[in-house]
Amino acid sequence: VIEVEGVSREYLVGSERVQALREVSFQVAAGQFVAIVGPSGSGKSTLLGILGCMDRPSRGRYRLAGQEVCLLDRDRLAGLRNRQIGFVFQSFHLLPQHTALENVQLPLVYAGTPARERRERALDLLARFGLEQWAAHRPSQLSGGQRQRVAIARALVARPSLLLADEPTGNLDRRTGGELLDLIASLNASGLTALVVTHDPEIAGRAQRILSIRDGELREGEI
Amino acid sequence: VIEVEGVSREYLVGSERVQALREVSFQVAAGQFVAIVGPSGSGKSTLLGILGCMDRPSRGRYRLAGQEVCLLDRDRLAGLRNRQIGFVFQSFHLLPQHTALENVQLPLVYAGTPARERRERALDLLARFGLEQWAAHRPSQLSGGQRQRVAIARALVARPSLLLADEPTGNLDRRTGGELLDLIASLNASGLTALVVTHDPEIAGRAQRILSIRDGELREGEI
Ligand SMILES: Nc1ncnc2c1ncn2[C@@H]1O[C@H](COP(=O)(O)OP(=O)(O)OP(=O)(O)O)[C@@H](O)[C@H]1O
Ligand SMILES: Nc1ncnc2c1ncn2[C@@H]1O[C@H](COP(=O)(O)OP(=O)(O)OP(=O)(O)O)[C@@H](O)[C@H]1O
Ligand SMILES: [Mg+2]
Ligand SMILES: [Mg+2]
Repeated sequence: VIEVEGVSREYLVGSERVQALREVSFQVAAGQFVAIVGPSGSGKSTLLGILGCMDRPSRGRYRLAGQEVCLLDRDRLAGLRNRQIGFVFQSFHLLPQHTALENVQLPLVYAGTPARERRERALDLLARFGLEQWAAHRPSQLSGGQRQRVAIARALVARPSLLLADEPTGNLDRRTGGELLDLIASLNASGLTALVVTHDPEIAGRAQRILSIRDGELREGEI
Repeated sequence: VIEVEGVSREYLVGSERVQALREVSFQVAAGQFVAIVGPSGSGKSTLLGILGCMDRPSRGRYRLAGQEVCLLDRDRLAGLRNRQIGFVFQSFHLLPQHTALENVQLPLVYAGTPARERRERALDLLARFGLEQWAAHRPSQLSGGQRQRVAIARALVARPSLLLADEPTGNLDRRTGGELLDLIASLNASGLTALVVTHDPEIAGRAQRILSIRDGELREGEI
């Protein structure tokens, strides 16, 4: 369902070029649970950003379900992003002036879900993450790990077919992280395709497949 | 060197009270390496914020080297914060319009260190973290783990006597995290007092002492 061909991404900083990704090629079948590992600065977030259409490669192609989705017109791309792809950012990117409950509902607002249903689904998901008592808190009134879980709940509320998660347990204790991993694994068992960038060996151990990135280059398996 | 007596911290959210810390009391001797562990939302960042004078308790007292330092006048408190206490935030709080090199120099700017010396010391520390080639990058041009290391370098550049670090390896791969741990351990061996909030069992394992927080309550040892 994911086809990446010869993707490179170069950044310009002043007069310097940074090669963040070099000729990355791989495929992911629908329903796979893939862990993406590699040293800090190796290009993992850059790759995930391209897969989520937040960013464009400097070269190469990316297809999702056979289509170069990032080249769709604005409206179709927005629909895709909100309904089919759930994205968890490494730094969460929650809306600071909105409560946890409002933040989690956001994809359903875009999907046109009726107010009562989207509120119920958001509350239900917050409860699954042990966050129901913090539903009325804004991000500045939450702990780091609580913000992280709100970001994950937001990514899952529209029941996407693809989850792209960037280091989703970085701020979680082992037990809370383990519960999250169980949830991802069970959603994967019911058909969710999941690509999880992680430094956590427990997540890497549970994935069906590991991709390693080092210095912008991707290899199959652990390096 | 650290004395915490009956510290409580209550937040108000609308009409609700959140007891983030409840009657926390403990002492830390100079030169100790302490890990602070506990579930997400248990009160660790709140405690660290009080120890760094970013925040005030609702009740209780905190003394550093026998003095209630957070009650000092503004100038003395600023001096203390920049020279004696190195603080690493869970969400880094780097200045977005400044380069990594400028961010790391900031405590030395406040300390009045001459420009050439502070630049050298900052570059030296960035190099120790493997970040010298990113010195001219601004935070938005850095990976999550690179930002985290810049935040740690900034906390250490003024050679403080106390390090307060909030989950400093959350965005780092095991090897980079291990190198950071080695650095903290070696600074500790030369006299640095270090309190590190962490979810990382490797850091907890290397610390001389572990404090656990659960639901705002502190206990000695692992729970
Ligand atoms: N906007 C940017 N401009 C310039 N360079 C960038 C930019 N964003 C990232 N980089 C550089 O590209 C490289 C890859 O960054 P990326 O964020 O993908 O790393 P990562 O593997 O996610 O690292 P981490 O594990 O620390 O999060 C890094 O060396 C980083 O400094
Ligand atoms: N400004 C605030 N207003 C209201 N409640 C807050 C505020 N800041 C934190 N809290 C609440 O206080 C509790 C403790 O927060 P704290 O950030 O200290 O947790 P933590 O142990 O650092 O968690 P984590 O491991 O997730 O970072 C949390 O339940 C949080 O929701
Ligand atoms: Mg990253
Ligand atoms: Mg915290």
